[in-house]
Amino acid sequence: VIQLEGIDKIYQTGEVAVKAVRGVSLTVKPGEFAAVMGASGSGKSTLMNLIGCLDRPTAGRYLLDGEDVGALSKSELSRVRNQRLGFVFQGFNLLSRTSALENVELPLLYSPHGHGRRELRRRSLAALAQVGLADRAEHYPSQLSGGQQQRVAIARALVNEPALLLADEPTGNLDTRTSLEIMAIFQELNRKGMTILMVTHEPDIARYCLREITMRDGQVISDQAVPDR
Amino acid sequence: VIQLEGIDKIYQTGEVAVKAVRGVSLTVKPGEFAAVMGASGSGKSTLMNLIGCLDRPTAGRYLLDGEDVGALSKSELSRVRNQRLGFVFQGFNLLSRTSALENVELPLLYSPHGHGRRELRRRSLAALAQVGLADRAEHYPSQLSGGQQQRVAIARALVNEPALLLADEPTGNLDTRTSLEIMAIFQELNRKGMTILMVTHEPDIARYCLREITMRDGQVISDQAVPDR
Ligand SMILES: Nc1ncnc2c1ncn2[C@@H]1O[C@H](COP(=O)(O)OP(=O)(O)OP(=O)(O)O)[C@@H](O)[C@H]1O
Ligand SMILES: Nc1ncnc2c1ncn2[C@@H]1O[C@H](COP(=O)(O)OP(=O)(O)OP(=O)(O)O)[C@@H](O)[C@H]1O
Ligand SMILES: [Mg+2]
Ligand SMILES: [Mg+2]
Repeated sequence: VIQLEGIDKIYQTGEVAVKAVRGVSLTVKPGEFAAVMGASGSGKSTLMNLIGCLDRPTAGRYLLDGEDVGALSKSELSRVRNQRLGFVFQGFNLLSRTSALENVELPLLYSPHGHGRRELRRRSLAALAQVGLADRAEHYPSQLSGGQQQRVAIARALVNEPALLLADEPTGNLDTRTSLEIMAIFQELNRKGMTILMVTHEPDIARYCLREITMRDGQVISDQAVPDR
Repeated sequence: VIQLEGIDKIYQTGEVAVKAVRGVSLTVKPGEFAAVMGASGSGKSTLMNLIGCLDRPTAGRYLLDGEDVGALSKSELSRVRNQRLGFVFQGFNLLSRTSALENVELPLLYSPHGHGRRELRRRSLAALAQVGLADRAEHYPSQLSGGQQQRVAIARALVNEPALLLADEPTGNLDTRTSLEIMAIFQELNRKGMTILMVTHEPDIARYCLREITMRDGQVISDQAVPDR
């Protein structure tokens, strides 16, 4: 469960302070499926980075499963990210010098496990197949289309079967049909218990979620349940 | 005017040949406003790169304003790109070590002109203001949101007032309202004579165009006028 209390994030660029996130208090319970929406620059990615323990707030408190994230050391944060979180970045952030398959396998290599390399490779290939890219396993990111890179990033976020998936515009580069295939995967994972928080700017995609959180100028201005579909 | 005749683009990755574009013949007249749509991996970006003289076809002929592009030298191609084309990349491709303003100014610095540095700076600031980012002029790309980076890429493509704008998913990271602001800018430029070819996966955005070209597996499978709005 995610509990944000009075979270601020202020960036200092030279003389100017940019208040990217201002006084956000938010609770997300296990098994929820929420969309985060709002204008470009309203603070969505910054909020996701704070929730994903990739950045520290300037003020406020963040409890993840009851643990005060602000009190964790760098290595403890890294362990939390690897074991409990899956993150799809807005810019994908794939490693350019390793293949699609190796990119997907990376979280598995970093997590404690009793499996051999062949089992990890099998799981990575299964994750790639799930997003329709089994035949692109050996391609490098520069040899993939924009939407293919995005799907590799999605496969990488899911391969560790995280309890919490944070996805920043996961369908931004996908055609309608491929987007719906991805949303069907997310819905199935949510049905089985995965908590999902995803940024999207498309209302048709947000309709797959059960809760809509809207941001403006760093604040949460609305937070409501989506009527039953 | 763009004239593609039997264009192929084949990528060789190891033993496998990927036919990214297959036998595409296409004519785009001056002043047209066309959308390029199709599934992820269907060849849209590859086609745009070929039209934008950023890549050479494996087979076929490409006439740009009557000139055979395949016969041009590297420096002539570079001149064509700088003077006649504006390109918005799917991945933005901003220079990470220069500010938003300097990124937008770059095409002006490379083109022949009689203006002083102050005039170039004024034009770059005007281009940034047009996409709503005058107050982000000094930020570096890493200090901008995804949608802000996308808008800087759009401003950069427009600052040289090109005859032809090639935009690959220019609203992919923008909320609905900001997307419509960008489409209004494009419509106005098209009304004044700019030829625009843009890749989009969103039908609501494609509706602003007057022609819809659809790709599948490297081929153009449909090409029709959009009914009058
Ligand atoms: N350098 C490369 N080497 C090998 N294959 C490549 C290379 N670049 C692209 N491809 C392949 O060519 C095909 C077309 O890619 P392209 O980027 O044109 O697709 P796209 O229609 O723009 O897709 P998207 O909507 O996902 O951006 C894809 O299947 C991709 O894997
Ligand atoms: N490192 C930084 N330094 C200064 N300002 C920053 C930095 N990173 C982000 N910002 C600013 O913080 C604000 C919020 O950025 P954020 O990336 O969270 O927006 P967003 O809602 O994700 O936008 P988009 O929909 O365009 O992706 C933006 O106005 C941006 O310019
Ligand atoms: Mg963002
Ligand atoms: Mg593409």
